[in-house]
Amino acid sequence: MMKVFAITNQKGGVGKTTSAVNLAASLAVRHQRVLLIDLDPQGNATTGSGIDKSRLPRSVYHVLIGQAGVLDAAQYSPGAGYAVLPANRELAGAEVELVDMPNREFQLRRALTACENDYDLVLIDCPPALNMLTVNGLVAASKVLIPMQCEYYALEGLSDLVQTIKRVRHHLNPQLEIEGLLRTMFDPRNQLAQQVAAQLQHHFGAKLYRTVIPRNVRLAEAPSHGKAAMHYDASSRGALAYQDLADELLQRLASP
Amino acid sequence: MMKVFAITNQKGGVGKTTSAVNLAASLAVRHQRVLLIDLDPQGNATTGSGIDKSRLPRSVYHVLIGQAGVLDAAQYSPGAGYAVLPANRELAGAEVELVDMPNREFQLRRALTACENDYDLVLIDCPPALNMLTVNGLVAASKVLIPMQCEYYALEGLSDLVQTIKRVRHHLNPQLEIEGLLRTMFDPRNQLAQQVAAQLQHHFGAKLYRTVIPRNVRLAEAPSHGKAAMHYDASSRGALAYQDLADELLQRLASP
Ligand SMILES: Nc1ncnc2c1ncn2[C@@H]1O[C@H](COP(=O)(O)OP(=O)(O)OP(=O)(O)O)[C@@H](O)[C@H]1O
Ligand SMILES: Nc1ncnc2c1ncn2[C@@H]1O[C@H](COP(=O)(O)OP(=O)(O)OP(=O)(O)O)[C@@H](O)[C@H]1O
Ligand SMILES: [Mg+2]
Ligand SMILES: [Mg+2]
Repeated sequence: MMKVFAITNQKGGVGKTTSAVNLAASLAVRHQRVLLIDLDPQGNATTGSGIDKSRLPRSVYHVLIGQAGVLDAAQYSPGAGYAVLPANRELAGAEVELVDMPNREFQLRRALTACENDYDLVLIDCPPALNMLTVNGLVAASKVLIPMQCEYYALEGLSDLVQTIKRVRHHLNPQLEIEGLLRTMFDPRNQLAQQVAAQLQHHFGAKLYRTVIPRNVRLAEAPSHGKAAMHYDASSRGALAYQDLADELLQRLASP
Repeated sequence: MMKVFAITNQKGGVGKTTSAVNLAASLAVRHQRVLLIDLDPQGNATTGSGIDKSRLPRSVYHVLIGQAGVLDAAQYSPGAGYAVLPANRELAGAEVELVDMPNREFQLRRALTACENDYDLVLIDCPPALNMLTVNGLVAASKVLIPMQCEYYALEGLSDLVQTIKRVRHHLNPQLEIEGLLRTMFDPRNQLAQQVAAQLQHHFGAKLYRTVIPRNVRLAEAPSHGKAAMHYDASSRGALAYQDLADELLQRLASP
């Protein structure tokens, strides 16, 4: 049974793309058939996976407007063993085009029904907004993974995000649930980070992943090589943390 | 002559809001009459300036849809001496409502003509997207300040941003120009940051502000107190850097 995760947080720069790419790579080496969907017109997950976004014959844009299937548009991330449904700036056009479509929120979900038997796990990297692209991601998914930088503005935005997830569950996708919150760029010496982490623990309890992603420069360097950190510097703290996360995620799926 | 700056970069988390709030406070103590416009439904510049976004009688949303003037909706940031045109989640609705309006890109610009004599400087904090809200900011402005985290994904997005600015200048606002690029969260020990900074120097030359904002935890702590860093910890490296930036900005305006 294919599991679909939306990786989302409208707060910018909290590690959505970094989590999506590194988790995809870590799950692939654990013999999962993984599809990473880039739902951000920035196309960071696409280039972070080593795919040239300026030369895409087909992209997620064509899938959303019904001109291509997922399997025609997906490409393999070289050397990483997972598939990517790529994106580029063209995707920004879909936001406006979707507004007038019937069932506009279901476009991605419907496209994914055709590949139920092709992947074990689908990860959707969402843009930093609560817009029609993110809603498509939340309707296509059954689980939400929320990357959280432990700082004030990110904490402030969490209630808007939780509200949006509740609304999508109520009106569009009853099976949607928050699978977990992931602490990213975490610096344990930083008092603010500890205070915010304590609040997350208090409000979300067991939904907080045990795995914490530390601030680690290797995670910021790897994208310029078009690779996940495990293929750039496998023994780095950043790469190892995402390997731990993959294990934790698979354990949760195995024993819900 | 009122000068309007758009503070924008569609890459998330690069320091747009932090720059807008701290620059506004630093310019205010230099006897400038400053208006900070929060154009992001996240409302971070609003709360970062000590204003409760859940109790806004009027906001930038009402201004954009023509139901209120700037002067009725603006409030003063307590103790900081600058005015804020506040935002909250309601603003997300304007994006859709603007799509069908005639002159939709000019809504903010037209609203600002009524207060030409009330402010010396207007700073517009844009959301992490190249959407109708950001376009309104770029049409209302004559200058663009681009906060830049010196990392790969932020560098990758710069060409899309420059293209968008060129298109707005060509079709909607001939006076729009890039005033400068601001290096934010800069850690000089980080080789990646140095490499990216060298590329910025090469491509943008004198448009790169001399002032560099260091990574400084006080800048991340201040928003939880609803204050700019200069009112939270005036001697911190972050607060001092934004004071330097205010000087540099005023020098550039004085001798173009
Ligand atoms: N744990 C980490 N340690 C150090 N750097 C990191 C870490 N995670 C992410 N980064 C870097 O921080 C920046 C922001 O991360 P990323 O782009 O993944 O966030 P995002 O939430 O996807 O941003 P956006 O909102 O623009 O989509 C990137 O330059 C990335 O390389
Ligand atoms: N120079 C700095 N040193 C340390 N932390 C910083 C610095 N500048 C910003 N921050 C922190 O980094 C995070 C991102 O900054 P900020 O929210 O200002 O970026 P943004 O570009 O406005 O994000 P968004 O794309 O979501 O609007 C915030 O938690 C902020 O407090
Ligand atoms: Mg991203
Ligand atoms: Mg912001």
